[in-house]
Parts: sequence; structure tokens; C-alpha cells
Amino acid sequence: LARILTIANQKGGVGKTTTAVNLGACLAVIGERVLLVDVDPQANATSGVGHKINPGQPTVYECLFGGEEAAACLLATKVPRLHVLPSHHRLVGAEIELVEAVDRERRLSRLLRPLRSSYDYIIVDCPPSLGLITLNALVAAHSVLVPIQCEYYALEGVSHLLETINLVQEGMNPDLDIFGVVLTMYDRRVRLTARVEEEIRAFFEGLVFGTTIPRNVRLSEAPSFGQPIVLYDILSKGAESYMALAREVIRRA
Amino acid sequence: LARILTIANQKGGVGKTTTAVNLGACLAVIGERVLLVDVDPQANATSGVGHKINPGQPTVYECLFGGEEAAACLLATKVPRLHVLPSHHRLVGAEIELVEAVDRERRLSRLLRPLRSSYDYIIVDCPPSLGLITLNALVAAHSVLVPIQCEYYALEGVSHLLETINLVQEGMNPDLDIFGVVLTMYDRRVRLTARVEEEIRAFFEGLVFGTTIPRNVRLSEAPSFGQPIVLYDILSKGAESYMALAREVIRRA
Ligand SMILES: Nc1ncnc2c1ncn2[C@@H]1O[C@H](COP(=O)(O)OP(=O)(O)OP(=O)(O)O)[C@@H](O)[C@H]1O
Ligand SMILES: Nc1ncnc2c1ncn2[C@@H]1O[C@H](COP(=O)(O)OP(=O)(O)OP(=O)(O)O)[C@@H](O)[C@H]1O
Ligand SMILES: [Mg+2]
Ligand SMILES: [Mg+2]
Repeated sequence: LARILTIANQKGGVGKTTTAVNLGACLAVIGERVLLVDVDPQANATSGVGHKINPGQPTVYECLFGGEEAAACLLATKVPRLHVLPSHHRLVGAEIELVEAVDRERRLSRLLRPLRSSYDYIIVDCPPSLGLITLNALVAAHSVLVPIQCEYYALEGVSHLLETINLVQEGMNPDLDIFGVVLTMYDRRVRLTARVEEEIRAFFEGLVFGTTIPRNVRLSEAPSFGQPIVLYDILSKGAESYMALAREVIRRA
Repeated sequence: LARILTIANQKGGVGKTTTAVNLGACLAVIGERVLLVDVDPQANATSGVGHKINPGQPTVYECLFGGEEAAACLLATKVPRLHVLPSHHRLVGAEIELVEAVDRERRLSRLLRPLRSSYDYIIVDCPPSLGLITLNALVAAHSVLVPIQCEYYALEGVSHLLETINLVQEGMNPDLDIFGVVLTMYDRRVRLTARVEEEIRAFFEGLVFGTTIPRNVRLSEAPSFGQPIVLYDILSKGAESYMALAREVIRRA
């Protein structure tokens, strides 16, 4: 049965999508069966694996609100064993639509349950907020993976993310664990990086992955070709580091 | 009367807060009276100008939902003529609380109106979403300033932001104009940057500011000292570029 791994951090631009897409693709290349679930209305993970949604094509929005089966919306990608449940901008209304919905926190969890037997990992990419969409992803997950940029503003929000995770653990999903913290866009030459990294490692102790993801321009170029880094440039530092992260994830799982 | 300038882009991490704080500080140093309004629950702009909120201290949340007068919550900063209406994490509940509120899109607009006579510019920093908080900021504003990072994912969301701005112009705020687009974390050496910049300039034509903001590590260090760049390192490229942007804003206003 698949392990459901939610990639969350309400701070914007810290590498959630880049981590979801490339960790997913590397796990698939290694041999695991992976489903990438995009619950961000920006739908960056969807285009990051090369898909553009046509009008009328069902997405995660139709699954959460229109009664579609998830299995009917899954798409294959250019990477063998990597599928995606795509998102679309219309999901932006979900925060409001969920407010008055029955079982408003469990919709995603119920949607993903029947898919667990077909995959080894289900990776959920979240929007940059702690609203009802991200809450759904935390309730649905076994584990949370937190990408953190070694910058001051990124550090400030971590305690609120942990508060939200605690609330979910105490209530709707007692089995939720923090799988790990991954340092992204890591630039050893920047003094601030080392200072913030120290604070993160002191705060999270053993939860911080040994693998750090360096700032690597190939990672930001790859999405414009709709390709994960392993297809775009397997020899890049970006590909190497996400492949190392995938191996570390398998070891910890 | 103050011009209300909202800094918005739902893509995360593109430099909204860095632009709000530093454009505000530069305008103040030049001689303008500036109010920075932080409506992001992350409250990065609040800490970016050196403030930490104590329990019981009123913030923008108490103004929007608790009947506090904005004037009672304003704080001075280390920069003369720069004040801030601070935010707090408790604002994270606002998206849900606003759904059923009367006049849910106009709360911020009504809050800021009495302050217009005391300032030349009111700059509003938004969260990375197109929810009711950002909608309030668009309804309250005369103009929108859009920071864009020259990266692929950042480009994808621009059309949705423009759709939202159009909706606001057709309905709740017909006078809203797009003041300009500023390219942030601009790195001339990166090939992707030039490609994305071309698309942005073709799309926005004359709306793109001549001033671009280069990637400059001093800009990311300054917030950890609670200082805008003009106080932290006035000789840095970051300070120079935001000062140039401030002069361009004054010319356009
Ligand atoms: N290690 C890296 N090196 C260089 N660029 C990177 C790296 N990781 C991410 N990027 C780029 O930085 C930007 C932000 O990353 P990404 O979009 O993955 O973050 P996010 O947390 O998903 O953002 P959002 O909060 O908007 O969902 C993107 O343009 C991406 O291509
Ligand atoms: N020109 C720049 N050069 C270097 N670093 C920058 C620059 N502009 C912003 N940063 C850093 O990049 C990160 C993202 O910027 P910032 O937080 O201002 O973006 P934002 O759009 O406000 O993010 P959010 O979507 O989370 O509100 C911050 O850590 C900031 O210090
Ligand atoms: Mg993302
Ligand atoms: Mg911000």
C-alpha cells in the first residue's frame, strides 16, 4: 500500500513543487510506482510534468467537488511509473466551497484511499497557505515532508506550520508524522544560509535530511520544457541531489 | 491624499514583501510619508521593519474583525516617515471568517479610507493567494504593483492574476489600475531569465518598470536584522535598485 507523503510549507517559493515533481520522478526512475497529486490551484506540478489541462478535462477539482473518481482523472507522464492527478486554476474556489461542506477536511483522504493499492508513494503538492486545501492534504497523509529555504522569512513561519501539524495529529489524523525537513536552494557561500541552517538543525535535530538541494539553474529551467530534472539534465547537480534525496526517502520509509 | 498601492502576486516567493518593505522605506527616505499595511498572516513585512507583536497588541486582524481603529494600531519604524499597520498569524482565520461577513470585500477599503489624509503612499503587502484577503487589498487599492520573478512557474500564474484584477475592475473597484510590473531577483547571466523577461515585456509592454531588482544577498540578510535595505546596507545593489524603483514610482504617480 502506498505511503502518502504531503509536501507542505505555507511560505511561498521555497521549493515545494520542485521537490514534489523531482522527488516523485526520481523515485519512479529508481523503480517505485509514484502518483503525484497536485492540489495547488496554480497547477505548477501539473505543468512541471508536462501536462496542460484542456477545457472539460477532469482534474482534482472535479474529484473533490464533482463526484469524479480519481482513477478516471489520472494521467501518465514522460517518466515510467510516474502518474499525476492534475490540478487546475478552478481549484482556487475550493477554499470557500469547502467551508460549508460536510466532512470538509476529509475529502482528499477519501479520494486517495482507493488508489493506495496501485502505488508505492503518493506525493501531494500543496499551495502556499494553511487553509482548507492544505488541511485536507495533512489529514490524508501518513507523513509530511517540509522543504525549507535557508532564508530569514522562511524560518519565521515554521513554528506555525508545526502548530498546524500538531492540531491535525491531536484531532483528525493521529498517525501523521513529520517525515523530514529538506533544505532547498542551498548556497553554501551565503553567510545567511549557514546561520539559518544552524537554527533549523537545532530545532529539528535528526529530522533534517542529510541531502541538501543546492541552488541549480537547471532545476528552474526544466519546468519550461515540462520535464522533471532527470529527463532534462540527468548530469546536473539538481538531478544528483534529488536522486540522493529519493534514496534517503526510501531508506527512511 | 495617499495613493493606495497593493503589491500582489499569488505565486509564492517572488519578492512581494521585499518590494513592499524596501519600496516603502526608500519612498520614506526620499521624503514621502508612507504607511505599510501587512495583510499577510505570515507577517513578514511586520518583522521586516523590525516589529514583533506582543500578546494582546492590536493588529490588522483586530481592525478587520474586532472593531479597532487602524489609527490605534499603527507603529513607527526605524525609518522616519515610515509607519506600519502590523499583521499577526491569527489573520490566517480571516479567509474563513470573511466568507460569511457582510461587505466581505470592502473591509480593508473602509479601514484605510480615514488614513489617506496622513500619508502620501499606503503600500499593502499580500499573501501568496487570490483569496478574500488579497481581494480586499485589490478593492481598497488605486493601483496594483506586480512583482514577477523571471522563472517559468512565476510566468504561468500571471494570467490568473490579471483575470482577478479584471473582475475587480468590472465590479467592486472600477478605478483600479495596473501601476506596473517589476522584475525581481533578476540575474542577467541566467538564460531562462532573458527568455522569461522577453515574454513578460511582450505581454505587459510599457507597464514593466525600467528598474529591475537584481538578486542581491544583502536583501535577504536585512530582514534578519529587522531592517529595510536602506538601513542595513545603503551601498548595496539591493538598496540602489529599490531607490531607483522609488524614484520611478514617484515619476509615474
Ligand atoms: N534548488 C533550486 N535551484 C534553483 N531554482 C529552484 C530550486 N528549487 C526551486 N527553484 C525555482 O524557484 C522557484 C520557486 O520554487 P517552487 O515553485 O518549486 O516553490 P513552491 O514552494 O512550490 O512555490 P509556491 O509557494 O508558489 O507553491 C521556481 O521558479 C523554481 O523553478
Ligand atoms: N532581489 C532579491 N535578492 C535576493 N533575495 C531576495 C530578493 N528578493 C527577495 N529575496 C528573498 O527571497 C525570499 C522571497 O522573497 P519574499 O519573501 O519577499 O517574497 P514574497 O513574494 O513576499 O513571498 P510570499 O509569497 O511567501 O509572501 C525571501 O527570503 C527574501 O529575503
Ligand atoms: Mg508550488
Ligand atoms: Mg511575502
